[in-house]
Amino acid sequence: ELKEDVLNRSITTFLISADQVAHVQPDNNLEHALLVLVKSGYTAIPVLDTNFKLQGLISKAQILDSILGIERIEHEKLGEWKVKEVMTDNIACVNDDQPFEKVLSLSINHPFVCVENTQGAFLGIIPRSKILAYINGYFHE
Amino acid sequence: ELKEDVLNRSITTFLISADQVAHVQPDNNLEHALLVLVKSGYTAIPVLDTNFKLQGLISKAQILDSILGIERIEHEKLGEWKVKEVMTDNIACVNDDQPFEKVLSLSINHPFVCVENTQGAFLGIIPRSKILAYINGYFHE
Ligand SMILES: Nc1ncnc2c1ncn2[C@@H]1O[C@@H]2COP(=O)(O)O[C@H]3[C@@H](O)[C@H](n4cnc5c(N)ncnc54)O[C@@H]3COP(=O)(O)O[C@H]2[C@H]1O
Ligand SMILES: Nc1ncnc2c1ncn2[C@@H]1O[C@@H]2COP(=O)(O)O[C@H]3[C@@H](O)[C@H](n4cnc5c(N)ncnc54)O[C@@H]3COP(=O)(O)O[C@H]2[C@H]1O
Repeated sequence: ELKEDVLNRSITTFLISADQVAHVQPDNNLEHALLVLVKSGYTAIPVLDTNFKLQGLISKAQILDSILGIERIEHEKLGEWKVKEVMTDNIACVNDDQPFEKVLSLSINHPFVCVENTQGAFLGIIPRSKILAYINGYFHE
Repeated sequence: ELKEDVLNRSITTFLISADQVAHVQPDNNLEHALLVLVKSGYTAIPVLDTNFKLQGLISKAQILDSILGIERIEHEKLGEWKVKEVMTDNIACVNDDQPFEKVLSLSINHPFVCVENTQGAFLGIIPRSKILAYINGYFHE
């Protein structure tokens, strides 16, 4: 494969589709989000609204940061606070018609890249492991 | 750069040296480890003994898993349990004289790869972000 062919490659083969992606909703409380994160084993997961539109990302670190008080772990906040109050909107996101080159450069600073279609519907994510597996294969052709 | 040159490249240019790597010791308690993890912002960090030899990795997820009881968060364990009781020994590790090819293939399934010298002393880590930045540059030469 030529270098330009790699960069112009379609991204659909790298996609983990939405039904395989652990996610929570903006109005869930932090306890629910923490349980989904701990059960899934993932560090950070997408936040999708009821129309399945991407709203942000939430991680164990953000939840821990929000409940670690100066004196003690304020675990009552887990039931009271909502995901939307803690999530980040610093999301790497591309359209499904953009080439691999765009996902490769975003993956330098983001553990996964979200993918939407042209109407803004969430299609899934491309994690760094998929990109690295493909690159490893390219160098061993 | 030719494909073989990339695979045979030395790994020292990718290294985050040991003095820049957040780490804890096997005999620290979980509360200390959680504070280092939360303060550093990293998901997982190396565990080094007093001779600076790599013993394992510890993550927020492991600490959270160990204190999440069925009924409640058992936060008293944070002061009582030690890092060595919770850390994993599933570590991706290479010698500093091994080529880039080895680090690339390990990075597919590990967020970072540890590097030791031939005497077993911990030299630092190579995170996926460094590998991806180099790969991105290769395709844009
Ligand atoms: N259950 C599991 N089985 C096998 N390997 C596992 C695993 N959980 C984690 N890993 C390994 O650890 C890496 C870091 O996972 P992390 O959860 O920090 O970071 C993950 C997570 O935040 C997110 N992610 C991946 N798959 C996901 C999914 N199905 N749903 C939601 N988020 C996902 O993308 C990030 C990067 O994923 P990536 O695969 O590149 O990299 C993963 C993968 O190599
Ligand atoms: N303070 C910060 N400044 C800028 N970007 C940040 C950052 N913290 C995290 N990131 C970004 O998020 C990615 C995942 O970080 P994470 O902490 O899950 O996973 C990290 C962490 O577990 C470990 N790591 C990286 N640098 C470290 C260090 N100096 N000490 C200890 N562990 C480190 O290696 C994993 C992969 O790191 P990588 O750079 O590939 O990927 C990082 C980086 O792209």
